[in-house]
Amino acid sequence: MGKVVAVANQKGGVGKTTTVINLGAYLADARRRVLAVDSDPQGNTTAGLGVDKAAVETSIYQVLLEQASIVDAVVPTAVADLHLVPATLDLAGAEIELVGAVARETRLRQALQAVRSRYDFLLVDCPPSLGLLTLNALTAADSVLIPIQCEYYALEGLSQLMHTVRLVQKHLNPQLELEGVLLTMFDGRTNLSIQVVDEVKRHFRGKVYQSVVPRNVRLAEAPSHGLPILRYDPRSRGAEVYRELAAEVMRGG
Amino acid sequence: MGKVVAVANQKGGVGKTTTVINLGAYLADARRRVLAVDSDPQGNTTAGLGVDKAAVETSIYQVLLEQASIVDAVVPTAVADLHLVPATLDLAGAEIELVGAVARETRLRQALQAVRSRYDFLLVDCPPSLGLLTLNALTAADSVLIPIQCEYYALEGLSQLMHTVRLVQKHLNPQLELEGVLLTMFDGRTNLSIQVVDEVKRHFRGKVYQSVVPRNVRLAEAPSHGLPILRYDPRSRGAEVYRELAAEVMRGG
Ligand SMILES: Nc1ncnc2c1ncn2[C@@H]1O[C@H](COP(=O)(O)OP(=O)(O)OP(=O)(O)O)[C@@H](O)[C@H]1O
Ligand SMILES: Nc1ncnc2c1ncn2[C@@H]1O[C@H](COP(=O)(O)OP(=O)(O)OP(=O)(O)O)[C@@H](O)[C@H]1O
Ligand SMILES: [Mg+2]
Ligand SMILES: [Mg+2]
Repeated sequence: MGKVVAVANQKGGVGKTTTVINLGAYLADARRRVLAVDSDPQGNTTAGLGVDKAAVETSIYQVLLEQASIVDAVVPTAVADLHLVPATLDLAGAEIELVGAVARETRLRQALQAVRSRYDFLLVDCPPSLGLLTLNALTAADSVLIPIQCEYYALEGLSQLMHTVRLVQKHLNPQLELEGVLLTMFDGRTNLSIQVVDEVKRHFRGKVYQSVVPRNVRLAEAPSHGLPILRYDPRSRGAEVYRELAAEVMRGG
Repeated sequence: MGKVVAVANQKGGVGKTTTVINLGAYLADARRRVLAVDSDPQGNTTAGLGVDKAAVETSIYQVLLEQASIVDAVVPTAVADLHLVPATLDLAGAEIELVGAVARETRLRQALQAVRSRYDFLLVDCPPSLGLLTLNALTAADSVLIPIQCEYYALEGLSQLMHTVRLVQKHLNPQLELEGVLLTMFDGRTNLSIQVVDEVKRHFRGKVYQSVVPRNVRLAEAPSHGLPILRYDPRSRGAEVYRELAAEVMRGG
């Protein structure tokens, strides 16, 4: 059975999408079968993997509303063994449409049952909020991977995020564990980055990945070509660290 | 009557909070009376202005649920003439709690009536989503200021944001205008930034501020001291551009 990992943090712009795409690509490169699930109405994982949203017939939206099976939504990407369940704009309506539904938080968990055995890892990209789409991902997940930008506001939101994780563990998914904490956009020239790293390592003792993603413009350029860093610039610093991260994740953190 | 400006973009981490705090501080420095309204459950504007959330008695949450008047929520900041309506964690519950309420999108507009005449500018910081909190801000606003990070994903989300603005103009707030588009985190050394700037200027002809905020670590450090850049490092590049932006906004864009 494949491992479902939700990549979540309600703070915006911390590297959730960049992590799903590039960790996913390097896991696939290491011969693991990977499914990326884009659960953010922005659809950045979908665009970043070069999938044309206008050409998508079945997306995560139809899957959550039980109008289609997840099997029909899966599409290939530029990397063999890395598949995608795309998101389109209509996903923005799902939170309101599901508000009155019974067991609305378990839609994704139920949907993933149909494909879990075909993959080794299923990585779910979450939107920057703790609403119904993120709750669905946390309820479906075996574990949660938390990207944290090496900046001040990143620390502010941690207690809120962990509070939500504990709520989900208590009421929706007792098996949910912390997969790990990934430090992103580290800039060694600034004290700020170093202070945040120290603080996060103290807060999440033993759960912070050795791999720390540096700020690296090649990571920001790759999505404009619809490619993971593995295809765009595999010799860049950003690529190296995501390859190391994949190795850590395969060893079990 | 003060001008209500919503600072919105559902893409995360583009500089919404940084703009509310620093534009607000420089408008206040130019003798304008400014109210910053933190409408994001993360409460980054509240923390970035040095207000202790644990000490807040009345927040935007009570105001939106009509449990308190906005007048009781207003607190001073380190800058004279810059006041704040703080946000606390309980705001995260407001979206669900207001789902069934009548005229749920107009709560903030109604609340601001009580204080609009006391301020020249009321800047509303929005969360990174197009949910009820952002809808409330767009419904209350005279205009919307859109920060856009000079990166690829920033372009992806624009059509969705403008679609929401048009919906609000049609059904909730016909007077809503585009105040302006602010380019943020510009890094002149990368082609990516230059390409995005060109694309945005073409897309929003005539509505893009001359002031382009550079990537500047002092802007990221200031909130860890609870200070706007005006107080933390007024001679930094980031500070200069936000001062220029304030001048542009006062001239009417
Ligand atoms: N290590 C890095 N170095 C430089 N740029 C990066 C890095 N990681 C991500 N980026 C860029 O920073 C921006 C934010 O990253 P990304 O979109 O992955 O964050 P996110 O958490 O998914 O954002 P959102 O909250 O909007 O979903 C993007 O433009 C991305 O290309
Ligand atoms: N011009 C800049 N140069 C460098 N860092 C910046 C700049 N503007 C903002 N930052 C930093 O980048 C991060 C994102 O900015 P900010 O929090 O203001 O964005 P936001 O749009 O409000 O995010 P969210 O979507 O989570 O509300 C913060 O850590 C902030 O301090
Ligand atoms: Mg994302
Ligand atoms: Mg913010």
